Amino acid sequence: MAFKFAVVNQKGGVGKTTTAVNVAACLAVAGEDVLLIDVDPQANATTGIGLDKSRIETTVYDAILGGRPLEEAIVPSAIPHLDVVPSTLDLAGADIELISLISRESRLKSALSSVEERYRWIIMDCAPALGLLTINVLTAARYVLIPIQCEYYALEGISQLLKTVELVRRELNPSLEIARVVLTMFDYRTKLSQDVVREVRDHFGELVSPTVVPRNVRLSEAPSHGLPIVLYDARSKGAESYRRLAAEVIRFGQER
Amino acid sequence: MAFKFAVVNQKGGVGKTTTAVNVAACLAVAGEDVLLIDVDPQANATTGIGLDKSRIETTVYDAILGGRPLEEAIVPSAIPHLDVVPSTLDLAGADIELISLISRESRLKSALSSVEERYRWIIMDCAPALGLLTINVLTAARYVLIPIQCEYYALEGISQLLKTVELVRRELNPSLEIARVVLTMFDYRTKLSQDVVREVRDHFGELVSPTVVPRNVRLSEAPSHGLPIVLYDARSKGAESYRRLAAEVIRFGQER
Ligand SMILES: Nc1ncnc2c1ncn2[C@@H]1O[C@H](COP(=O)(O)OP(=O)(O)OP(=O)(O)O)[C@@H](O)[C@H]1O
Ligand SMILES: Nc1ncnc2c1ncn2[C@@H]1O[C@H](COP(=O)(O)OP(=O)(O)OP(=O)(O)O)[C@@H](O)[C@H]1O
Ligand SMILES: [Mg+2]
Ligand SMILES: [Mg+2]
Repeated sequence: MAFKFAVVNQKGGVGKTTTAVNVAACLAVAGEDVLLIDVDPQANATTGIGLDKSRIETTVYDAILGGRPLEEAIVPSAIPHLDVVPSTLDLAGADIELISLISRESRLKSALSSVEERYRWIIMDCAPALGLLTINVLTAARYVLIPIQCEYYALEGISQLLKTVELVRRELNPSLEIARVVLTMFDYRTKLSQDVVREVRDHFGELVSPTVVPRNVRLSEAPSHGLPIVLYDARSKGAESYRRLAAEVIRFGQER
Repeated sequence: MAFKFAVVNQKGGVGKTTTAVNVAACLAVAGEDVLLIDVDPQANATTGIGLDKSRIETTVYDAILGGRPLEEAIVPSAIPHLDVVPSTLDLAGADIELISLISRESRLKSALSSVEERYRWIIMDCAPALGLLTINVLTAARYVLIPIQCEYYALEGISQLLKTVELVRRELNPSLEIARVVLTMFDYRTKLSQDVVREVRDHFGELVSPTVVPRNVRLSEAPSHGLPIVLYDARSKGAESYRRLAAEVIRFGQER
């Protein structure tokens, strides 16, 4: 049975894709079987993990809206043990296209049921929104990973995000639970970063991962090479923190 | 007749709100009459300009979906010459609620018609999405301001954004035009930033503002005090660049 994680936060640019890609890659490098699913029309995770967008045929769109089996969209990545379901710009219309469909909230969940036995971890990257597409991911997932950027604006959307998770848990997916909150882009030099860390820790307590991902330029360079950080620069602070976070995720799985 | 600007980019965290709030504030400080409209359910611009969310009654939601006149939602800011139409979390459902309404794409445009004579500039902040809410803003606007973060992932969504602007121009708003592309969060120390600047300049040529906004911690601290940068730290690099950008926007207006 796979551990299914949704990486969610409607605030933009907080490190969702960076966290999804790098946690997935670190788990695979540790020998775990992982499926990374890109459910964001921007398809940043698809590029960040090194897939060539021009050669992709079947995508997550076909599985959620096109009635195709999800396994047709699964492609291997350059990393052993890591498969990917790519996204596509066509997904941009999904929030509207899903509105009038039967069981519109659980189409990803049913698409997943045929493949989840093959993987130990399924990591799903979301768009910066709380629309039907993100609801699909929250309905399909069992755990939620919330990246929070160490910035003031990033604090503002948290209560809305928690309300949405709670709503999905109550109405669509009773087993959904927040696994970890991960602080990202921490800049040790600024008081703002420290204030945000303190505030998030006050708010979420034990749920906050002890691993705080620092701002590290190597993390933002890696996607332009289509590589996760552990392959782009294994000795960087970014690689170190995502390795540590992946180890924590493995421990979290062992306790369940 | 007001110059109506939409600040748009579906990539998250690229500096849309920071640009909308600070350009609006710099224009007001220069004595221009400005209306800042927050059309993002996260309501970051509402907080960033210093409004107290708990005391807001009428919002942009009431004007777009509630049939209330927009002037009922207009509140003064702490800055002379700068009024604000605040946002609200209720706006999160707008993309879905708008679907079945008559003239769903031009509700903001008609709401604006009763107030636009009072302002020289109307600056509208968007959510990180290209849904019906953002389409409403593009239909109401005459000009588009595109902030692009100096990061690799930020380059990926540009063609989709341009397609959407073109679609709105063709079908809904023939006068819509891209006024400026603004590079944000430039880090002079990294090659990545320089590569992105070169790539964006190659792609957009003259449209790219000569003002490149540097990464500047004072810009990310200012919202926690509810102040635009020119009031929070007028001598900072962030204030300097937004003053320059606002001056460029004024010159752009004079040429029209
Ligand atoms: N720890 C970090 N240090 C430096 N740069 C980072 C870090 N994490 C992410 N980035 C960069 O910051 C930008 C935003 O991160 P990312 O795209 O992962 O956020 P996101 O939440 O997925 O954005 P969106 O809301 O658009 O989906 C990217 O350009 C990324 O490369
Ligand atoms: N030039 C800058 N230097 C440093 N920090 C910045 C700069 N511009 C913006 N920021 C900070 O970066 C974060 C993202 O910026 P902002 O929220 O304005 O982007 P956005 O595009 O409006 O995000 P969203 O997609 O969520 O609406 C914010 O915390 C902001 O304070
Ligand atoms: Mg992303
Ligand atoms: Mg914003």
